[in-house]
Amino acid sequence: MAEIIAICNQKGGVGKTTTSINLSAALAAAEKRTLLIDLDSQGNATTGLGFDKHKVEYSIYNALIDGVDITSILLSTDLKYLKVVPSNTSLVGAEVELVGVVSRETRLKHLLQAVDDEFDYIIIDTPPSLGLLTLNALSAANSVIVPVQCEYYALEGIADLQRTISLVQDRINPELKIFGIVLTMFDSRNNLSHQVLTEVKTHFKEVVFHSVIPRNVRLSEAPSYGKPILLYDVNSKGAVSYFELAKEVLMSEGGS
Amino acid sequence: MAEIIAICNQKGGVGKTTTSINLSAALAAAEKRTLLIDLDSQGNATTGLGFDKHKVEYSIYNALIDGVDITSILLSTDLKYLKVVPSNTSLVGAEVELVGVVSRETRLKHLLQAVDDEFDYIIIDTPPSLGLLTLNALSAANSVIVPVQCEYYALEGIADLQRTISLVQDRINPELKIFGIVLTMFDSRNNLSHQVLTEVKTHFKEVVFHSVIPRNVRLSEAPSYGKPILLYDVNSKGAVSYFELAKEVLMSEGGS
Ligand SMILES: Nc1ncnc2c1ncn2[C@@H]1O[C@H](COP(=O)(O)OP(=O)(O)OP(=O)(O)O)[C@@H](O)[C@H]1O
Ligand SMILES: Nc1ncnc2c1ncn2[C@@H]1O[C@H](COP(=O)(O)OP(=O)(O)OP(=O)(O)O)[C@@H](O)[C@H]1O
Ligand SMILES: [Mg+2]
Ligand SMILES: [Mg+2]
Repeated sequence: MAEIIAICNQKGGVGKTTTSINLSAALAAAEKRTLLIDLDSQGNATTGLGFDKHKVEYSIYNALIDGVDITSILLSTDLKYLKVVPSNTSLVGAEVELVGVVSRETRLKHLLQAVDDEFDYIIIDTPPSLGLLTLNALSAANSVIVPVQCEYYALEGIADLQRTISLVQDRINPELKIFGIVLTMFDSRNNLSHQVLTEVKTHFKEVVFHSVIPRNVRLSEAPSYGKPILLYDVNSKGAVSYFELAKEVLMSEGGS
Repeated sequence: MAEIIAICNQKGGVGKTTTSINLSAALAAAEKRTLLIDLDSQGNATTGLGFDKHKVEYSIYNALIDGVDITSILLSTDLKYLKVVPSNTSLVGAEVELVGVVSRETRLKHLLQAVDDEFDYIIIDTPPSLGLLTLNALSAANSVIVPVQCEYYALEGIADLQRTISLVQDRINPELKIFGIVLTMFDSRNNLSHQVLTEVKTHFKEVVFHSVIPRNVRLSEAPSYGKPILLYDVNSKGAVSYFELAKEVLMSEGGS
């Protein structure tokens, strides 16, 4: 039985894709069989791992809408234990096409049953919205990791997201747990970063991961080489912080 | 006749709200009658100007869905020539509610006709997606300003956005022009920033504004005080760069 983790936050640019790619890669480096699903039509997780999103034969869209078997869409990566289901702009149409479908929120959940035994972890990168694709991720997942950027607007967004998660728990997926909040782009020279860190830790207590991801330019350079940070610069602060996060995930079997 | 400018980019966290607030404030400081419309359910433009998004009586949702007159929703700000139409999480439902409505893409366009004569500029902040709300903004607008963060993923997103803009030009709003691309969060110490700047200027030539918005911590602090940068720290690099951007907007009537 795979642990299915959705990486969610409707606030844009907070590090969802960066966390999805680098947590997946760190879990694979620990020899956990890991599947990364790119559920964002921007296809950033797909290109961040070196694939050309315009040239992939099948994407998650084909599985969700056309019924193509998800096992035939798995792409291998430079890491032996990491596979990817890619996405591209064809996914833009999916939200509208799913609206008319019965059980439109649980399509992804049913798809993933076909690969559940093959993986230890399935990580789902989501778009910056609370639409049908993100709802699909939240219904398929056992738990959710929320990246929160150390900035003012990011604090605002947490309350909105909590409300969505409890709606999903009430109506679609009672098992869904919050695995944790991970603070991202923390800049120790900047007061605002410290204020946000303190406020989130005070308010959310043990739900907040101990690992804090620092602002680190190597993390933003890595996707332009199509590599996760551990293959681009394994000694960087960014790589170290994602190893630590992976360790916390491995140690706490499925969150609170 | 107001110049209606949509601030769009489906990539998250690139500076749409920061540009919407600070461009609007700079135009108002130049004594142009300016209206800022918050079309994002996150309500960041609303809180960034000091309003409590949970306490506003009416929001853009009420105008779009309930037919409340937009003139009764205008909020005054600390700047004499700047008014705001607020938003909050009630807007989350609008995309689904609009799906069944006739002429769902042009609802906002019709609403704005009621205030067209009262303002010189109407600026629309949009969410990080290409859904019905952003389509409403693109159909109501005369032109679009695209903030592009000086990062790798932001480059990827430009092609997707261009495709959407040409679809809108073909099907809904033939008058829509690209006013310009504004580079944001430029960090002169970082190679990636310079690479993105060069690539965007080479590829998009005169469509790119001369003004480049630097990464400046004062810009990210200002919203926590509910103020635009020119009221929070008028001498900061962030404030100066948005004055420059406003000057370029004022000088070139409505873009290419
Ligand atoms: N810790 C970090 N240090 C420096 N840059 C980072 C860090 N994390 C992410 N970035 C960069 O910040 C930008 C936003 O991150 P990312 O794209 O992962 O966020 P996202 O939440 O997935 O965005 P979206 O909402 O568009 O999906 C990217 O250009 C990324 O490379
Ligand atoms: N030039 C800048 N320098 C430093 N910080 C900035 C700058 N511009 C924006 N920011 C900060 O970066 C974060 C993202 O900016 P902003 O929220 O304006 O982007 P957005 O595109 O509106 O995001 P979303 O996609 O969620 O709507 C915010 O916390 C903001 O305060
Ligand atoms: Mg992303
Ligand atoms: Mg915004």
